[in-house]
Amino acid sequence: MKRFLVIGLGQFGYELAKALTDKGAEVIAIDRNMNLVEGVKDFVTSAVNLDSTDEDALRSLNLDGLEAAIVAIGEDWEASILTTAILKELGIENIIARRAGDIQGKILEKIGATRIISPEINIADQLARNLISPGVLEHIALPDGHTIFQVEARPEFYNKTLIELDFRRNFGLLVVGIQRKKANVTESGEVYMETENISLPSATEAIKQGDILVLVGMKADIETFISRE
Amino acid sequence: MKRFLVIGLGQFGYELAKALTDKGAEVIAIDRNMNLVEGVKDFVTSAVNLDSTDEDALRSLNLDGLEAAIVAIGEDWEASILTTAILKELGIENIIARRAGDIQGKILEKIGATRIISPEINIADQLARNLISPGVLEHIALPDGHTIFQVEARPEFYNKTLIELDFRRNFGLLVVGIQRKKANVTESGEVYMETENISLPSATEAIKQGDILVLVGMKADIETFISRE
Ligand SMILES: Nc1ncnc2c1ncn2[C@@H]1O[C@H](COP(=O)(O)OP(=O)(O)OP(=O)(O)O)[C@@H](O)[C@H]1O
Ligand SMILES: Nc1ncnc2c1ncn2[C@@H]1O[C@H](COP(=O)(O)OP(=O)(O)OP(=O)(O)O)[C@@H](O)[C@H]1O
Repeated sequence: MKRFLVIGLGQFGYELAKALTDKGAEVIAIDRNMNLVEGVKDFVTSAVNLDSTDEDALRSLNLDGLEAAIVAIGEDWEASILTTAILKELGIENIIARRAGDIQGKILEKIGATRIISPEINIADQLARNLISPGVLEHIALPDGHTIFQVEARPEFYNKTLIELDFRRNFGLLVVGIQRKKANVTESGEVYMETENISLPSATEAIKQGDILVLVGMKADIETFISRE
Repeated sequence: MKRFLVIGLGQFGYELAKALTDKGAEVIAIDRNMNLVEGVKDFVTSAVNLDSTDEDALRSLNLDGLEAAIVAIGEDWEASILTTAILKELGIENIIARRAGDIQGKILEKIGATRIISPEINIADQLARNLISPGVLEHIALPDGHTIFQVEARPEFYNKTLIELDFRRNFGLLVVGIQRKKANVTESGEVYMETENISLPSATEAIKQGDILVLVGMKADIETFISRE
């Protein structure tokens, strides 16, 4: 049973405490705002109202066997920097800190954060890709460049099988799924559309008009593929 | 050339305006805080200091051919709701609004937002998965369940080829990449590690100790695979 310390229960910290708890972890949740502590105490392992810049207060917690500490403080640069420094001092090895600015992010790394995250930067980047690429419906990349995305099938693909199209050789991409709309009829004769999810389609699967292809590859190959539309 | 309207230049709005501009789009950036408008005017198409809850002020902008409007206002519920309603009134079809709370998110949808986003919820969920799953280094899912993730190769895979392991039949997953550490020697005899990225590995590729596998599949199959460790 993994144990985590989450400091700061704004939207991000709250959602993180909730997600970790849902996945079966033990969560110690901290905030200096009593209302926010109240808001999580029904589901986290323990909820504590304290100021994380107070070293004695943090020392008073039982932090044995902690998998990681997450500093989810948002706007207060001083508080997130000081808190990170104290956690390092207490011997916590895995400290994930949220960055609120360029310089502050660099400081956090220097004083002990093993990983810096920015929900705003990540999602802004994903959203920008989504908005810009024609027909690319969702587009998500791992930090190493491997990317998964969905795109509407182009006319030149209709009625050709995956083995004929050979995405791997021609585009450096793999088709890992196809979403196909099927028309169904209810007993009363009403037609409704249903989405069929073909996971890991076989090589003999033929692409139809209206299909949404789920593709995987490296970022550069995907950019090339998209720009060829 | 796609045109976007970004209202609210906090961290998220700022990063979005920047990402869209980097990708070649025209961006009209709005904030009621002059300093933040100053902060983007060197790179966006046009930066305007106005209050987006002022209908006349928004009407004064040229919003023809707008691909989408993004309401990136964070904490001010009233402002983001009112702004969304005005944009709908002005005939903007594609309105993406950032949610700041459960109820407020529902209200935004009811009054015209075509899509709601929450950087905090998305990244909290991704981070929670990252923290909980042993050996799963990055784990990102499309909304439809298709997921890409990295995992350390298990001992039972060492020295077996992909065709022997048949991930597709045995786990419902595809191996789309392998990251392998290679030891190199400099001229002065110093050994350093380099990461080799094998994209779309062939069926005859054998897995080695220390390999990181990049896998794709549906969420449920991935959960099963991870839990079998
Ligand atoms: N020294 C501290 N000790 C404990 N909690 C703190 C401390 N400083 C800030 N916090 C808490 O951190 C939480 C998040 O910080 P803040 O509200 O500034 O960030 P935010 O960017 O608005 O967060 P979010 O985007 O997650 O809603 C707040 O609830 C605040 O009470
Ligand atoms: N009515 C309005 N008109 C124009 N800009 C507005 C209006 N209301 C709020 N804003 C701007 O929206 C921006 C983002 O809002 P806010 O700072 O409340 O959110 P935040 O959650 O802290 O943002 P982030 O997490 O992106 O830093 C602010 O710069 C603010 O000036």
